[in-house]
Amino acid sequence: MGKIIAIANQKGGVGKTTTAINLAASLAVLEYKTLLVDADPQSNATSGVGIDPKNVNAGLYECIIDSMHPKDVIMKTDTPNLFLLPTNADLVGVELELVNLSNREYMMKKALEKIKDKYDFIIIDCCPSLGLTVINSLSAADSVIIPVQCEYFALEGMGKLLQTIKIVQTHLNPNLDIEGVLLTMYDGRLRLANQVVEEVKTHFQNMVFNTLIMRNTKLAEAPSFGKTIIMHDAIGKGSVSYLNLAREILQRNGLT
Amino acid sequence: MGKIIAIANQKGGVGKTTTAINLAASLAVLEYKTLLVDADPQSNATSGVGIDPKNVNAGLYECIIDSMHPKDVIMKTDTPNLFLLPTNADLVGVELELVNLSNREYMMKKALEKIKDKYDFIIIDCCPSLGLTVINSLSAADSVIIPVQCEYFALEGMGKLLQTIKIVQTHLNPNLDIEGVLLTMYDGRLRLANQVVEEVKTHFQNMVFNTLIMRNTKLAEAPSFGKTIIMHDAIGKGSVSYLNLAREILQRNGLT
Ligand SMILES: Nc1ncnc2c1ncn2[C@@H]1O[C@H](COP(=O)(O)OP(=O)(O)OP(=O)(O)O)[C@@H](O)[C@H]1O
Ligand SMILES: Nc1ncnc2c1ncn2[C@@H]1O[C@H](COP(=O)(O)OP(=O)(O)OP(=O)(O)O)[C@@H](O)[C@H]1O
Ligand SMILES: [Mg+2]
Ligand SMILES: [Mg+2]
Repeated sequence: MGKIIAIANQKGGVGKTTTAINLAASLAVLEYKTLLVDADPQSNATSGVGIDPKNVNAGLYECIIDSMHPKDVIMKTDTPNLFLLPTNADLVGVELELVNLSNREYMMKKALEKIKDKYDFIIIDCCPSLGLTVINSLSAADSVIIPVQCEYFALEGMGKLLQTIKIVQTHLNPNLDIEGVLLTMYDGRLRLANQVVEEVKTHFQNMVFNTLIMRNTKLAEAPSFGKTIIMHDAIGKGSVSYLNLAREILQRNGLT
Repeated sequence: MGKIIAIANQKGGVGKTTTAINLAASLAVLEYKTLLVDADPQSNATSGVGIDPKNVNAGLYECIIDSMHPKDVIMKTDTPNLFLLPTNADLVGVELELVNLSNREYMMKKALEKIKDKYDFIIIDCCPSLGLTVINSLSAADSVIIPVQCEYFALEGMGKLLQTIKIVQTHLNPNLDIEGVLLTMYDGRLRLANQVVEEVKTHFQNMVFNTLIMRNTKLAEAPSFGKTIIMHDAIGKGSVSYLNLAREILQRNGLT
């Protein structure tokens, strides 16, 4: 039975997509059948694994609004065991269309339930907001990973995000766990980065993953080739970090 | 008569808030009376100039939804000539409330018209989306600055943003100009950064500001002290870049 993990943080540019793509790729390399769901109209997760969003005729939008079966839109990637539920720019309109539906918070859950038992893991890349699309992702998820860039504004937004998660747990999805808080783009030479790490570890204790993702230019380069970090730089620090993260998650879930 | 400039890009973390705060501060230092409008529920522009969003009882939300007069919520900052129209977390709910109003795209324009002639410049910090709040900002603005981080995903999203600007120009605000495209977080040692600069300059020609904002840790540190870059590191590269940007904009508008 697949585990659905949402990658969410309303702060922009903290490494949600980079984490979604490369964690999914790492789980796939470790022989777990993994589906990457692109729930951001920017479709960065789609292009980041080498698929041009302009060639996506039907994606997540059609699964949510037109009840299309996800199996009819899911695509293979060049990584074995890694599949993609793509998105294109149509997703921008989904929030206005969901607003007046009765079960508007559960539309993504309904769509993903059709394929949940076909995968070991389903990773959802969220857009930088706390709107209906993200609420849908959190309602569909079993747990959420919160990437936090080691900078001031990213730290500041944590309170609001945890509040939203509590609201979802109370009213929409009582089973939603916090899989963990992931520190990203860490550069040990910067005082600010070390302050943020200190603060996050003090506040969130053992919710914080031991794995820390260093700032690493190969991670920023990989999507320009449409490749995951494993395909772009298999033995570099970026790949090692995300493989470590995958193993840590497997351990936390009693799978290794 | 104040000029309203929106700082917009749906890609997260590209330097919208950093540009809004420090361009506004630079214009203020050059003796132009400037209002910074925080149109992002994350309220980073508010905290970035030293005001705690939790102490904001009324802000942009009340001006848009309750027709409160902006002069009753505008606050002074520790920079002479720099004022703030703050926001708090209530702004998250504004999009759902605007959806069913008849002139939903013009609510911010109506609010800012009440104070437009009291300032030389009004700078709007937008959230990372293309939803109704951003459409409101673009409808109210005379021009828009597009910050582009020198990385792959930021480059990829430019097409979608320009499409949205065209739609706003055609249907909502024919006077909306593109003030310019601003390259941010540039690190000359990285091949990727140089490729992005090359690509942006080829596509957008003289729409691209000559001023390039380098990656500079003081810019990332300043908000943790609630200070603009001018107050935090007046003679450093960050301040010099943003003062140069202010001067370039003044020149483009025939003001120096
Ligand atoms: N560890 C890292 N080292 C260096 N660059 C990184 C790292 N992680 C992410 N990046 C780069 O930083 C930028 C922001 O990351 P990313 O796009 O994954 O964030 P995001 O949270 O998904 O953004 P958005 O809020 O727009 O969805 C991207 O250009 C990405 O390539
Ligand atoms: N030139 C720069 N050099 C170094 N760090 C920078 C620079 N500009 C911005 N930053 C830092 O990068 C991060 C992202 O910038 P910022 O928050 O301004 O982007 P944004 O586009 O407003 O993000 P969001 O999409 O969440 O609104 C912040 O932590 C900021 O301090
Ligand atoms: Mg993303
Ligand atoms: Mg911002």
